[in-house]
Amino acid sequence: MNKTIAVSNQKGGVGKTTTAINLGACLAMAGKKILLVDIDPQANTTSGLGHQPDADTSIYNALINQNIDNGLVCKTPVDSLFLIPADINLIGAELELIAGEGRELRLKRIIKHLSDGFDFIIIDCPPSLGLLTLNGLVAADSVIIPLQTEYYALEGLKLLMNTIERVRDSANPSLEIEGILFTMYDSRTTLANQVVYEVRKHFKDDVFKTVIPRNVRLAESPSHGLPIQMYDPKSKGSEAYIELARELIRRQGGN
Amino acid sequence: MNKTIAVSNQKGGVGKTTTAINLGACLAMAGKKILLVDIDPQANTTSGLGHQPDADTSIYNALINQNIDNGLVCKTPVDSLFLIPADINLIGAELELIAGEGRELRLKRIIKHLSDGFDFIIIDCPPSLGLLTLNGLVAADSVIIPLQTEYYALEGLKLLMNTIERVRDSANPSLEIEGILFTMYDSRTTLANQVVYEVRKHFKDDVFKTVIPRNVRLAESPSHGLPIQMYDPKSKGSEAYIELARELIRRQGGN
Ligand SMILES: Nc1ncnc2c1ncn2[C@@H]1O[C@H](COP(=O)(O)OP(=O)(O)OP(=O)(O)O)[C@@H](O)[C@H]1O
Ligand SMILES: Nc1ncnc2c1ncn2[C@@H]1O[C@H](COP(=O)(O)OP(=O)(O)OP(=O)(O)O)[C@@H](O)[C@H]1O
Ligand SMILES: [Mg+2]
Ligand SMILES: [Mg+2]
Repeated sequence: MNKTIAVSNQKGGVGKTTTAINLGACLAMAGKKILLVDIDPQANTTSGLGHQPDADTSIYNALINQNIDNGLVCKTPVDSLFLIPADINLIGAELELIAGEGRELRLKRIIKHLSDGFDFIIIDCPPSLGLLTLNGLVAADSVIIPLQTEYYALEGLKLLMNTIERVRDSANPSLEIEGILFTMYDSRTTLANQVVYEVRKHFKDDVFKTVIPRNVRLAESPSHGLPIQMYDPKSKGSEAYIELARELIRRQGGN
Repeated sequence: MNKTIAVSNQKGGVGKTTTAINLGACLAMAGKKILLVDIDPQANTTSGLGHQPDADTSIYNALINQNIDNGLVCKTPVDSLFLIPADINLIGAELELIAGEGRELRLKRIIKHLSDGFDFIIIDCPPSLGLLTLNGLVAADSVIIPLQTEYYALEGLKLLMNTIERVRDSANPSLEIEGILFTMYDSRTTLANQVVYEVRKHFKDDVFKTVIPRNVRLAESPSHGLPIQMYDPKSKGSEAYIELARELIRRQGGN
């Protein structure tokens, strides 16, 4: 039995890609077999792992033409971490998917076809609530919500929760919140501490205990095409994502 | 003669909204009459100025039904700074606009109708290259590109430049680059200095001399519904946006 987790937040720049790559890598280094799926036209998860986006073997073809082939799954610099890359044709996918049948179910079919043997499938979503993100939420068993500890990110949380509710009421009744994850946290600022206090009070156990601190090494590692655990394993960023992976595995044990 | 400037970058969280609000406020405090237009479904420019999004007087109605009325233009806490607010119905706008005629020209018509008497119209775009952003680029005379000095933001620049090129070749031949603006700059990190060096080398005069530093006061001000010049006028963030407004006005003089 495997689990599909979407990493989503329509607010931009909150650490979705950074979480997908580094959580995925930590779980792989802990012995799990992981499939990352990049459905963001920016293809940041793809390039952050040093993979050159290639229009032939990308998720775009599979989403639009429903031709699903094992060639979609690529290797990464980490053993037992695999990737289905994105490419820029995905920009047109939102418009092209609209007319088709089962437009929100396309990704779910692809993942069902390719997920055998994986322990976790992690989907990196774009910063929007359009059809690509909806495909991610419909395909997922649960959602990780990276949350920058700032005002606009907090404002957007309600909108995201409403969208998750709507998806749960329609195409994916079993969709759960895996957890809200504080990212780029700077304990010295009052704003950050206010946001953490408000969110923990309101969402209680839906919030991960692990907090990802602001750490420039996390911003440097994608330029080397490596997850943080390979680029700078002693950094605070690496330690935090290892702790998150442990907490995630512990949470499954309780299921 | 007025000028319409789109603030756009599909990379999320790079400072689009922060730039739209604070540049707009600085220009208004320098005696210009400014109209801010929020076309991001997140409605951050709207809430960042303390305005409650209201489904009746929003850009959504005007875009979809083409009923343009002066009631769209609202006051803000700053004299001579006005706002056309966004609201969450804009999420559906991308899907709804597709079927209609002149789907990329809708915003241009609205602005033409309402822009009399304004010196600058500043459009805050969402983090994507979909129909809402295309409407912004088609309506604009020029584009300000906020660029976080990090790897993924640099990666996305090529894609954005290609899109601007495509818009220039089709619906808006006179679209220019107003400037690339470095945001959240931290001079202590090597990564930031590498990005600044690469971009200035490649884009030369298309890059603003003004650089916006990382400054927590900029992240705090929207929670008070105020631009930085009213929240903390002595902060580094406020000084930087005042300098940007001066540079922008100087650049027009040279036209
Ligand atoms: N904890 C952190 N500390 C410092 N920098 C970080 C951290 N997490 C992410 N970053 C950097 O911040 C920027 C935004 O992060 P990232 O791209 O992962 O966010 P995102 O939500 O995926 O963005 P988008 O909405 O564009 O998809 C990136 O440049 C990234 O390298
Ligand atoms: N120079 C700065 N220093 C510190 N914080 C900043 C700065 N500029 C913006 N911020 C904060 O960083 C976050 C991202 O900025 P902002 O929301 O303006 O970016 P955006 O590009 O509009 O995001 P989106 O892609 O979601 O529309 C916000 O919380 C904002 O308050
Ligand atoms: Mg991302
Ligand atoms: Mg914004």
